[in-house]
Amino acid sequence: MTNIIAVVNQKGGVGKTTTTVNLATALSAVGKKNLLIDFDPQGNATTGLGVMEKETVVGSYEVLIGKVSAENAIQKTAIPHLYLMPASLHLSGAEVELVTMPSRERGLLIALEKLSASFDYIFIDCPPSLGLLTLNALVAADKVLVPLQCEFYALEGLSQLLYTIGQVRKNFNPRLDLQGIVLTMFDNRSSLSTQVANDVRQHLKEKVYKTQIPRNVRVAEAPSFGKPAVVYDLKCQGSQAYIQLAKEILSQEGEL
Amino acid sequence: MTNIIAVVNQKGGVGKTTTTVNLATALSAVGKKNLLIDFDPQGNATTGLGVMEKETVVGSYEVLIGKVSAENAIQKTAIPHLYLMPASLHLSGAEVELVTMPSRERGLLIALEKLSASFDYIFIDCPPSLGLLTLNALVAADKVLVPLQCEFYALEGLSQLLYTIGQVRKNFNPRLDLQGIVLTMFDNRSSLSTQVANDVRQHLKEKVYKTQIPRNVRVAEAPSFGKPAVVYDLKCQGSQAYIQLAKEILSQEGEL
Ligand SMILES: Nc1ncnc2c1ncn2[C@@H]1O[C@H](COP(=O)(O)OP(=O)(O)OP(=O)(O)O)[C@@H](O)[C@H]1O
Ligand SMILES: Nc1ncnc2c1ncn2[C@@H]1O[C@H](COP(=O)(O)OP(=O)(O)OP(=O)(O)O)[C@@H](O)[C@H]1O
Ligand SMILES: [Mg+2]
Ligand SMILES: [Mg+2]
Repeated sequence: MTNIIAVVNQKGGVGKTTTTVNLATALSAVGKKNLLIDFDPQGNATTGLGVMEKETVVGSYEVLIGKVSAENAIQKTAIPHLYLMPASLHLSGAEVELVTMPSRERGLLIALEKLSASFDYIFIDCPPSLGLLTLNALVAADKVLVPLQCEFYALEGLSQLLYTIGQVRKNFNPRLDLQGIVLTMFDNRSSLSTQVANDVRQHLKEKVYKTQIPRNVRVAEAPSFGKPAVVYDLKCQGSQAYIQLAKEILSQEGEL
Repeated sequence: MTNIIAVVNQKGGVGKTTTTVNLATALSAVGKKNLLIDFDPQGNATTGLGVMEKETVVGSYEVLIGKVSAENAIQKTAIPHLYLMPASLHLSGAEVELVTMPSRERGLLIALEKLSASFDYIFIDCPPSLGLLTLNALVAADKVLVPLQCEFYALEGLSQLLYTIGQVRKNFNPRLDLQGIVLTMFDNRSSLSTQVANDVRQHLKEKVYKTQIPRNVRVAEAPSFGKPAVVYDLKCQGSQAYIQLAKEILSQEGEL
């Protein structure tokens, strides 16, 4: 049974891509076969996994509009058991194009239903918006993982996001559930971080993972080498936190 | 002559809202009469200026679809000479609604042309995407201000952004010009920050402001008090950098 997890937050820069790339890599390291779908026109997850040449690539755009099967848009990465459906150049025009297409929110779902290859986890890295790309991800997914930066503005958008997840469950995808909230870029020297973290834990209780990801410059350096942090510097605090998060998710699924 | 400046970067979390709020406030402090238009459905600039009640508000959405004149959607803020056109709740649905409207990219331009009140500066805080909201801002604006976080992923999107600005100038708004690039969240302890800053200055030379904004936790704390950093803590490094940036922009316009 494949777990399809959409990584979503309309607030920008909260660690969606970093969480998707490092979590998928950590789960592959323990032998799970995973697919990462880059659904963000910026293509950061594609670069973060070392795939530099985005011009020639057939990827998530072509799959979304039904031009190419999912099978033919998936490539291996440098990491064993981790596959990638990259973001291709035309993804930036997809949102406008999709509006006038019939069943515009189901393109990804239809493509993934036809995918015969079996994966343990499929992660979808979403752009910072609640538009048609993110909607496609939410309709195709079983679970939503929400990275939440420990800062004030990031907190503001959380209720809107949880409301949107509820709407999608009601109108499009009855099986959609919140997998959990991951606190990111936690800075233990800042009272703001502690305040936001406490606030979120108080309101959302067990929906918030125990593991929180510290702010750690090695995590931000890794993409410039085309590697996930857990490959670039496994021993650093950020990587260790992502390994810990992977364990927490596996035990949540009853697999540990 | 009003300067209309769109603050744009499709990469999320790079400091668009923080730059818009603090720059507009710093320019108001020296007597310029300014308007801040919150064009981001998250409404962070609206909250950052202390306007908490977003449910009841008439704002940029109603102006964009022509339901309300710009005049009637502008309110005073706690800061003298600074006015706000807030983000209202329905803005999150605007991108999908706009697609099928005639002259969908000119809604804001048309509304601002009818605005009789005169402002020295109009700042438009944009969402983290290059969709129809940002397009409306680019068509209405004279200049584009690009906040750029000193990190690898933020660098990746710059060429796509500069290309988009060129396309808008060619197809929609011949007067659109790059006002400048502001380096944000610069951390002088991190070699990554220094590397990215040097890279950008080397390629874009005088288009990059001399002033760079340091990472400074007081800047991130200010919005939780509904105040710009320059009001919350004028003496902190972040605020001083925004004051410096305001001076640099005034001298660029020949006003200092
Ligand atoms: N734990 C961390 N410590 C330090 N830096 C981090 C951490 N996590 C992410 N970053 C950095 O913060 C920036 C934002 O992270 P990232 O790009 O993953 O967020 P995002 O939510 O995917 O952004 P977008 O909304 O643009 O898609 C990046 O430059 C990234 O390298
Ligand atoms: N100089 C700074 N020092 C420390 N924190 C900062 C600084 N500038 C911005 N921040 C914080 O970083 C986060 C991102 O900034 P901000 O929300 O202004 O970016 P944005 O580009 O507007 O994001 P979005 O793409 O979601 O609109 C916020 O929590 C903000 O408070
Ligand atoms: Mg991302
Ligand atoms: Mg913003």
